[in-house]
Amino acid sequence: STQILAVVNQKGGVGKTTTAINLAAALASLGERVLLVDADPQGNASRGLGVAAGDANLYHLLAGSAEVGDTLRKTAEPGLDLLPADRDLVGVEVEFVGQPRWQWSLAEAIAPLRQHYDRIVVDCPPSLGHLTVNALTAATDVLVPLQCEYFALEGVSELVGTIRRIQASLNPQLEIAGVLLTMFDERTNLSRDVMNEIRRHFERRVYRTVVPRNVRLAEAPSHGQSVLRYDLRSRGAQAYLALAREHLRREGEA
Amino acid sequence: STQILAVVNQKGGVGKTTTAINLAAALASLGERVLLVDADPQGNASRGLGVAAGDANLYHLLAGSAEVGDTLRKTAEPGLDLLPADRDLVGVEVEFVGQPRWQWSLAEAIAPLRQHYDRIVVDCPPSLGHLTVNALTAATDVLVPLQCEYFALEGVSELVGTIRRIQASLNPQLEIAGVLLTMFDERTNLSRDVMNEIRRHFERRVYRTVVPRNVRLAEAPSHGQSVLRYDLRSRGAQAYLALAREHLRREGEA
Ligand SMILES: Nc1ncnc2c1ncn2[C@@H]1O[C@H](COP(=O)(O)OP(=O)(O)OP(=O)(O)O)[C@@H](O)[C@H]1O
Ligand SMILES: Nc1ncnc2c1ncn2[C@@H]1O[C@H](COP(=O)(O)OP(=O)(O)OP(=O)(O)O)[C@@H](O)[C@H]1O
Ligand SMILES: [Mg+2]
Ligand SMILES: [Mg+2]
Repeated sequence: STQILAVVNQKGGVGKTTTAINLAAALASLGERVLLVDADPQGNASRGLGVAAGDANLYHLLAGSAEVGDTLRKTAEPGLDLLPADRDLVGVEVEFVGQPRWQWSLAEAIAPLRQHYDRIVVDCPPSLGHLTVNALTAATDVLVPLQCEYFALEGVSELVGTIRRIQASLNPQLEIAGVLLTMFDERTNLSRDVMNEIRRHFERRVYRTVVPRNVRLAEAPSHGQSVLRYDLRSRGAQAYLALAREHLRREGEA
Repeated sequence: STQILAVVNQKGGVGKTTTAINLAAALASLGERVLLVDADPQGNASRGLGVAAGDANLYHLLAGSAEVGDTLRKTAEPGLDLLPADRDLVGVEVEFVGQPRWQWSLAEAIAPLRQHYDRIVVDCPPSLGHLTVNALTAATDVLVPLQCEYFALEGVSELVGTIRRIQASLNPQLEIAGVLLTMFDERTNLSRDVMNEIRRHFERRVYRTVVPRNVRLAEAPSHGQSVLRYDLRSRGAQAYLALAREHLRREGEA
């Protein structure tokens, strides 16, 4: 059955969008049918795959003013579709307040899509607010990108606490698929110290694949392409391909 | 009269907190009396200066359950005080909804402090939500840290639009003090292309000082210190000192 993978970390700039785009693209390149859902009003995942703001998007789907078919977009990458976002989605944060079962809006909206995809990857904003809670309630699994620096490490226990609360009250099936070390700079002691701290805490849930700092990953979105299309031989592309293979292999062993 | 400088950018991880801490510390080292206000529920600025979560903080001040004197903290850096934050502050995002004049809460709470400080620097979350709007309404000036990469560039026009709306409806005196290029990696074409784009658009409002990538800036908060205390001779410390001098000089010329 369909895996729904929420990419979550309330710390800003740790590689959520870069991971959501490139893991989704890598899984698609390995033959999976993949849907990338952009759940961030800043719409970086959408813009990074060349989809402009302004058309029917996730906001309209959640608000009930568009059908799911109106919002889905093909991308230029075989096997990868996109459910985009733009600033309209900010409305959701206010409109959800006081609404019963608001946590289930996203799960209900994407339920009809599950039959069409092997994987649904959800890119989340840098917060633990309504949109992220929706993603965690809809998800089967969470992937946590983590930059090996102090502020990112600081935020981990709060993130784990939020996941636990959602497992307890809203979504008992939710699992942590893995913690992914991103933008890793092996030259610094800080990176290695934080990596060791993370591995001590999360043990086998830390992906063996580590994504290095590679400018190709930062350039690709400016061309509206995943790094696989932009520069398949780059260290960044090879890392996300390796991550996709590891992700599939771990599922097989679970 | 007191400058109130909001450090704002809705993109995550562009160096808002690193700039807020280290510009505040640099201004204090040059003899200014400085207050750093942490307006981010993630409390990175507070933790980065060694102040733990859990005590009376900005949330209690805004909620009216604490006096300003209960929340102010001295730091280990001469001339630098802190008004801290922690997760409690998330409550504000919900509690402000529907409250009249909610945009003025921060301005009113810090008004009595203006006589005690030359500069009040406000660290904001990666969003344009209630807390950031409060900071922009309270501020005399905005400083925009900008990482020279595609997603950060994408967010600029929206940020400028928000500043304009606040100038028009809430705070006509608000000025953009400057755009600061952060984490600059001169080796990549991407960085230089984005820098040129930003300079074309913002012209003289871009600080001449550019903050390079320097691991000391990432290490300092793990010791609860500004980079000036942690490693004054580092490129990171020298960059923020140069920024402080440029900031003061630009004021003198304004
Ligand atoms: N491994 C990497 N090497 C080089 N640059 C990277 C890498 N991963 C991400 N980046 C760049 O770093 C910046 C932050 O990454 P990204 O936007 O994916 O993080 P995020 O967690 O989604 O941020 P936000 O919290 O704002 O949503 C972007 O400019 C991105 O292109
Ligand atoms: N010039 C620099 N060189 C090296 N590391 C840096 C530099 N500036 C910031 N950092 C590190 O980069 C990460 C992101 O910076 P920071 O937390 O200040 O950004 P932010 O905009 O406040 O993020 P958020 O949106 O989550 O509040 C942090 O781990 C920080 O220590
Ligand atoms: Mg993102
Ligand atoms: Mg910050």
